[in-house]
Amino acid sequence: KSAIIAITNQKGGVGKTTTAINLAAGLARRGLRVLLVDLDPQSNSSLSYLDMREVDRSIYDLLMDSRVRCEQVIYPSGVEGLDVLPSRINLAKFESQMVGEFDAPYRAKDRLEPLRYRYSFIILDTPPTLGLITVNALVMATHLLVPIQSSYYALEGTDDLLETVEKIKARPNPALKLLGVLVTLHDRRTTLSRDVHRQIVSVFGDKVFRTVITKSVRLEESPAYRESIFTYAPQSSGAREYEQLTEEVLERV
Amino acid sequence: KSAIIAITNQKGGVGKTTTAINLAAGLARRGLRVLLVDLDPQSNSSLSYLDMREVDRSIYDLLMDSRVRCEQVIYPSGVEGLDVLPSRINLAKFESQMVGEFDAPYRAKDRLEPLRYRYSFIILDTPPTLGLITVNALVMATHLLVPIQSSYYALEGTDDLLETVEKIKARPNPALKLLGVLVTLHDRRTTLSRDVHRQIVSVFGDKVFRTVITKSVRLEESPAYRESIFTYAPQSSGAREYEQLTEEVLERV
Ligand SMILES: Nc1ncnc2c1ncn2[C@@H]1O[C@H](COP(=O)(O)OP(=O)(O)OP(=O)(O)O)[C@@H](O)[C@H]1O
Ligand SMILES: Nc1ncnc2c1ncn2[C@@H]1O[C@H](COP(=O)(O)OP(=O)(O)OP(=O)(O)O)[C@@H](O)[C@H]1O
Ligand SMILES: [Mg+2]
Ligand SMILES: [Mg+2]
Repeated sequence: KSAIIAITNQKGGVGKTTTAINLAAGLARRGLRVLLVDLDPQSNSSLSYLDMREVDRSIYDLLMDSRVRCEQVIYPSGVEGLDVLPSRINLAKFESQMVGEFDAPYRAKDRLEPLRYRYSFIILDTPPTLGLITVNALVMATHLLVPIQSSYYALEGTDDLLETVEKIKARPNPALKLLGVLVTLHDRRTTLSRDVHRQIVSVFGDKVFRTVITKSVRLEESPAYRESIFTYAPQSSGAREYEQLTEEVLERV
Repeated sequence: KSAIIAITNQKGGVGKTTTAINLAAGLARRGLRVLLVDLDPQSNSSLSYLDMREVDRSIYDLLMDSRVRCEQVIYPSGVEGLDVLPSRINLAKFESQMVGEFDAPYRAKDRLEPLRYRYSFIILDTPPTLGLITVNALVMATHLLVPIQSSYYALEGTDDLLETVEKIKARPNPALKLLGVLVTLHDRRTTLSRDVHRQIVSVFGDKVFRTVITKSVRLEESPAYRESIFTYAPQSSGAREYEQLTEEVLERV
């Protein structure tokens, strides 16, 4: 059965999608079968690999219509071994449509269960909120990876996230483990980045990945070419760092 | 009565808070009375001016408890002419608490109405979602300012935002105007930034502010010192650019 890694932090713009698309590709490059699931209605992960004009059904259909089968919502990414389960904006309706449904926190876990036997890793990209979509991701996941930007606001939101994780572990998903905390958008030249990095390590200790993702324009550009960093700019710092992260993730899972 | 500007974009990390805190200070520096309202449960705007240990009641109390008066939730920012109405994490409960309430979209507009006569400008910082909190901001606002980062994902989410704005204009707030689109986190050295900037201008035309906010580490640092960019780094590009934006906002309102 697959390891399911939810990439979560309700702070916006901290590199959740950038981490999801490149970690998924990093794992696929090792010959593993990987599925990237986009649980953000903004579809940034989907856009990073797919031409959305060719996407018909998506995650919302699978979650809301029990006749839809998994094969109908899975698309090839162009990277060998990596498939994508995209989202569309209709996913934004999920929370309001699920009011009153008893299985609301378990819907993704139930509907994606058949996929656990076809992939070694399932990577979940999540939106910048702690609403029902993110709860679904945390209930379904075996592991949680938290990207944190080394900026002033970085540590402020982590209490709520950890509180939410504890609630999830208490009942719907006792097996959920914190895989690690990843420092992203790091700029070695500034004292702010270094100070915040030190704070993150003092709060999370050895949960912090040794790998630090530094700011690199190549990471910003690669989605525009629908490529991972590994083929877009194989010699870049971004490629080296996400390769190293992939290594560490495999050690920890 | 005050002009109320909602700073909104459901894409995370595009500079909503950075724009809210510095535009509010820019307007206050001109001798205007300004209120900065933090409608994001992550409290990033609140943190940029206040020591949260000294914050007791906040926006959630005002919205949910009709006995709470406005004066009890307004705090001085340290910048002359600028007050802050902070949020706490309890604001995240707002949406679920309001299920079934007929005045749900109007709650902020109703509860903050008395403040319109005490300030020339009210600046609303919003979370990276299009949920009930952001709807409340758009129903209450007279103007909408949309920061857009010049990055690959930038234009993807703007359709949904504009659709939401049209729905708001149709019924709860026909007077809502798009004040403008602000290009943020711009890096003049990269083709990606220049390409996306050109796309933003071709989509939004003269709604795009002439002012472009470029990447500057001073803008990242100033909140850690609970100062606006104008006192933290008065000679920086960030201070010049937010000064120029303040000028353009005053021309357009
Ligand atoms: N290491 C990096 N170096 C440079 N740019 C980066 C890096 N990581 C992410 N970015 C850029 O920063 C922006 C935010 O990153 P991303 O979209 O991955 O964050 P997110 O957490 O998924 O955002 P959201 O909260 O909206 O889902 C994007 O424009 C992305 O290209
Ligand atoms: N022009 C800029 N130059 C450099 N850094 C910036 C600039 N504008 C914003 N930042 C930094 O980028 C990060 C995201 O900005 P900010 O928090 O203002 O975005 P936001 O849209 O409010 O995010 P969220 O969606 O989480 O509310 C912050 O660390 C901020 O300090
Ligand atoms: Mg994302
Ligand atoms: Mg913000």
